[in-house]
Amino acid sequence: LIELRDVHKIYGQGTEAEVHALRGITVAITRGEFVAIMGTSGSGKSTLMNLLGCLDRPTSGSYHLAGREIARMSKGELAETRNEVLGFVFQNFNLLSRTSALENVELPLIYRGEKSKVRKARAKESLERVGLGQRMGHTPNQLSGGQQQRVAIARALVGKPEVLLADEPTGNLDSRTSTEVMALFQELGESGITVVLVTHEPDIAEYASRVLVVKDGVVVSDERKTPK
Amino acid sequence: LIELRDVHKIYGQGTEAEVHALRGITVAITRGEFVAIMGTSGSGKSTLMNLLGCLDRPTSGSYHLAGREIARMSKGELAETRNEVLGFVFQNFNLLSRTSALENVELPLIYRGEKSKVRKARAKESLERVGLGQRMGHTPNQLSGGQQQRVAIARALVGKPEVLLADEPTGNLDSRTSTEVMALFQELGESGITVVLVTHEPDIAEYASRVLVVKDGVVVSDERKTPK
Ligand SMILES: Nc1ncnc2c1ncn2[C@@H]1O[C@H](COP(=O)(O)OP(=O)(O)OP(=O)(O)O)[C@@H](O)[C@H]1O
Ligand SMILES: Nc1ncnc2c1ncn2[C@@H]1O[C@H](COP(=O)(O)OP(=O)(O)OP(=O)(O)O)[C@@H](O)[C@H]1O
Ligand SMILES: [Mg+2]
Ligand SMILES: [Mg+2]
Repeated sequence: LIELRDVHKIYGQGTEAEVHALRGITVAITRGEFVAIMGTSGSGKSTLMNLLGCLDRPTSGSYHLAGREIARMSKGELAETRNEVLGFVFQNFNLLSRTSALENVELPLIYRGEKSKVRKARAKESLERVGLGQRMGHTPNQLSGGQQQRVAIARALVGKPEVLLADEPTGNLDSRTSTEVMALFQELGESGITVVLVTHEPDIAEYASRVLVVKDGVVVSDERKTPK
Repeated sequence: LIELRDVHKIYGQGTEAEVHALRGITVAITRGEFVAIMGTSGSGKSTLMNLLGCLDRPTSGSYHLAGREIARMSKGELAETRNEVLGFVFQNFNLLSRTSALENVELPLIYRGEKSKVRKARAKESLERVGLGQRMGHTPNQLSGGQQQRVAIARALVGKPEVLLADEPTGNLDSRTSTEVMALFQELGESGITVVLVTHEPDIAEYASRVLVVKDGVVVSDERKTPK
């Protein structure tokens, strides 16, 4: 489903802020796998996630998603792929600050042209699944850090994506709420959705059937294991 | 040093987003204590931290900081107190997006009227202490999540505050980087600085000599223990 081959990413080439963030990543992820990505701060995890999520292109190397070469897609095709196949939970949430939690979660469905009544019902359900039924009308700055994180999760899931990419999805959640979110991800994994999540917490990585460790822009270990 | 008495905080009184976030908090923290605050998402921890940090006022109740009643201070006096006494690491970092890591860390010293040469030297040292000596010229969007978090930490410490308030300071950090940051906080604690940090990770709470648990806007447990 996902095939990266010798992928490099260099930021700010030729400037003062030039950083060779990914230095040759070759990785294949099959449909239905539950993968955890770990590694130290600055090692390249979010950069890798942004490439997987078609939010950025490699500087060199190839990325095949469901058989299609991402490097050859137009901007419009990339946007369409993101909207139809992928759900993305950003490390910094990326919520729209002037709109309510409900409207933030409706966004992926607006892009698909869903009717307002259907969108609202699905967004409502997605928010209830992460325990935010009582906060739907709040804007992000009227929500706690962990509640904002859960709105980002609800938004990633509302479109029933085939691939869920989550960058530190429990970074702001207490253990009980984390467990609820991970149980939800596990359920999705069992229904055939491919889950790739970045985490720095070993307890969260326990839920995965495979752990990739990234260090200085390369994969230094790739182990399969029995998930929790 | 810090005395909260029957503090309540109600957001959005009279609107749809009315939330009674703190429901009678009475807590005293003595100079040099190292306190961890834990609790579920949405329980009121950041709200409590914002009050302690003089970034917001209680709806009712009193807050004495170093003998002065915060409720009676003018906006100018509050700003001055914040700048001179407190260092604050925000849950969402609150960095200025168009300026470099170095300039972000210089900010508290600019408010104090420090000379540019002194400011730069101190900001540089603060960034080096959190391992960002190679990223000083980068703006926040040229930094990883954990690097942004460390810039926020460096900024909170550059003014050598008497009280360090840190809201989930290791939420985006891998275990090795977390350990380095906590060792730094511990060092500060031993030099007499009062440290109050919110965390959802038990390993981080281990460094504290006292743990407060918040639930639905009240303190439900307050235990002293031997720190790590
Ligand atoms: N400006 C606001 N208007 C209305 N409600 C708010 C506002 N800010 C916060 N809240 C609500 O107040 C409650 C407490 O929020 P707070 O940010 O203190 O929680 P928290 O314990 O820090 O949570 P987390 O662990 O998720 O960061 C939450 O239920 C939140 O929805
Ligand atoms: N736009 C950019 N310009 C220059 N360098 C960048 C840019 N974005 C990221 N970097 C650098 O690339 C490296 C990898 O960043 P990335 O965000 O992938 O790290 P990460 O593994 O997600 O870290 P964290 O665990 O702290 O979130 C970092 O050293 C960072 O400073
Ligand atoms: Mg990251
Ligand atoms: Mg909070």
